[in-house]
Amino acid sequence: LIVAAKLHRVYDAGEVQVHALRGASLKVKKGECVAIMGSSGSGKSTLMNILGCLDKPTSGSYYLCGEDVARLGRNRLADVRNQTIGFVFQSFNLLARTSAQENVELPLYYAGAGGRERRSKAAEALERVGLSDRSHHHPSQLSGGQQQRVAIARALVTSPKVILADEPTGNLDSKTSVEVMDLLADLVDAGMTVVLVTHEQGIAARAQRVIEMCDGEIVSDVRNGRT
Amino acid sequence: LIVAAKLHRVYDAGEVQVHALRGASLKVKKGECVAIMGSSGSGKSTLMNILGCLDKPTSGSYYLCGEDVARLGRNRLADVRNQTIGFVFQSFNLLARTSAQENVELPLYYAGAGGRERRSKAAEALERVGLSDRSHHHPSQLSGGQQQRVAIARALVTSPKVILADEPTGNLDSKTSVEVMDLLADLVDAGMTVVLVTHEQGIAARAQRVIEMCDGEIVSDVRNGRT
Ligand SMILES: Nc1ncnc2c1ncn2[C@@H]1O[C@H](COP(=O)(O)OP(=O)(O)OP(=O)(O)O)[C@@H](O)[C@H]1O
Ligand SMILES: Nc1ncnc2c1ncn2[C@@H]1O[C@H](COP(=O)(O)OP(=O)(O)OP(=O)(O)O)[C@@H](O)[C@H]1O
Ligand SMILES: [Mg+2]
Ligand SMILES: [Mg+2]
Repeated sequence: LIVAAKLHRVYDAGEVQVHALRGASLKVKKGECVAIMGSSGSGKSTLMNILGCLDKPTSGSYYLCGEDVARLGRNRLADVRNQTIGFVFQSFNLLARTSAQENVELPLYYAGAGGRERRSKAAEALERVGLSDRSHHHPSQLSGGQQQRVAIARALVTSPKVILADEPTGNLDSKTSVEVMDLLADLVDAGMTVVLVTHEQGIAARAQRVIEMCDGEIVSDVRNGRT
Repeated sequence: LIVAAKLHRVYDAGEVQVHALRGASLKVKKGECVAIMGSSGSGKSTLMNILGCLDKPTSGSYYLCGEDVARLGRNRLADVRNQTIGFVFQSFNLLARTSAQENVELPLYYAGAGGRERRSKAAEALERVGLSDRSHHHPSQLSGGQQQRVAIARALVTSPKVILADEPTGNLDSKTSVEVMDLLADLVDAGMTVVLVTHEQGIAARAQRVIEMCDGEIVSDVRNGRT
């Protein structure tokens, strides 16, 4: 499903160049659940942004569902983002003056879904992350972990092929983290592919594969003990 | 140092009222290190915002360094925030179009420190969180964990009496988390008082006391095994 080869990403920060990704290569099969770990600044979010078609690599190739992402025009790219990928940002990226319900409806709006379908699917997604009673709150009226769960619901609502989650449990207590991981596990059983960044061993332990990053490179890629 | 009694905080979210704090009472001595845990939405940040003089309780009393915070005028309150408290926000709250260096200098600017003192103290604080080589980056040019460390450096730079840290390691890998906790431990040894919110057992284990919150109430307050 995902075939990324020798990805490089160089940022220009004024006079200095930051080589955030140094030839990262990665393959993920349909229905796999992969965890990415690594120290702060090691390139995890940079890699996720490229996999999520939110950023282009400086060099290297990336094929998603068999398509060469580099060849996709703006509109086709936007469609792929909307229809194939559900992205949970490390910093949530919720619309400020918009309710949780409307934030979650947004991807369905872009997908052209009608009002009734949007409302019912968004309500269901919020139900799954335990936030039905906060659907009319705006992000500033939600706790950090609640904002994170709205971001997760938004990523699920279009039933995408791939979920890319950047620290999905960073602001969640252990009990709520387990609930979110159970939810992701159900989706994997149902055929969804999940790539998640985490710094918590307990979360990585639930993935089938754990990828370790260091200074922009993938330094290990290990299958977890369980079948 | 901190004496909070029967704190209540009710939010009005449209038609619904959210009773985020239900009579939380808390005492913290000078030089103590206290961890606050609890499920997502249990009131941790609400409590921290009141302790940090960033929000007023709906009812209840709060004495900081012997002063009744409710009686403080706007200016006095701003002084207390600037001189007594170092606050690490759950969502960092860094200034966007400003470098890491300048973000960390900000509290010193409000404290009236001269340019040379500001620059050298800010550089030292960034050094302590391992970000000397990122001092000229803007937040958008920093990884999540790097932004978090800039927020920590900013909270330390005025050598406040109290550090209030809301999930200071939420975005940090274990190694960097340990470095941050070592840093906080040194500050506690040097007489600083630290109250931190965390959802990670390993972090809470390093505090002298662990407070558990549930639905706006403090349900347990236990001393950790170590002296
Ligand atoms: N826009 C940018 N301009 C310059 N440098 C950047 C930019 N974005 C990221 N970086 C740098 O690239 C490196 C990798 O960043 P990235 O966000 O991928 O790290 P990360 O592994 O996600 O870290 P964390 O665990 O802290 O979230 C970091 O050192 C960061 O400073
Ligand atoms: N401005 C607000 N208006 C309405 N409700 C609010 C507001 N801010 C917070 N709340 C609600 O108050 C409750 C407590 O929020 P708080 O941010 O203190 O939780 P928390 O324990 O910090 O959670 P987390 O671990 O997810 O960060 C939550 O249920 C939240 O929805
Ligand atoms: Mg990141
Ligand atoms: Mg919080």
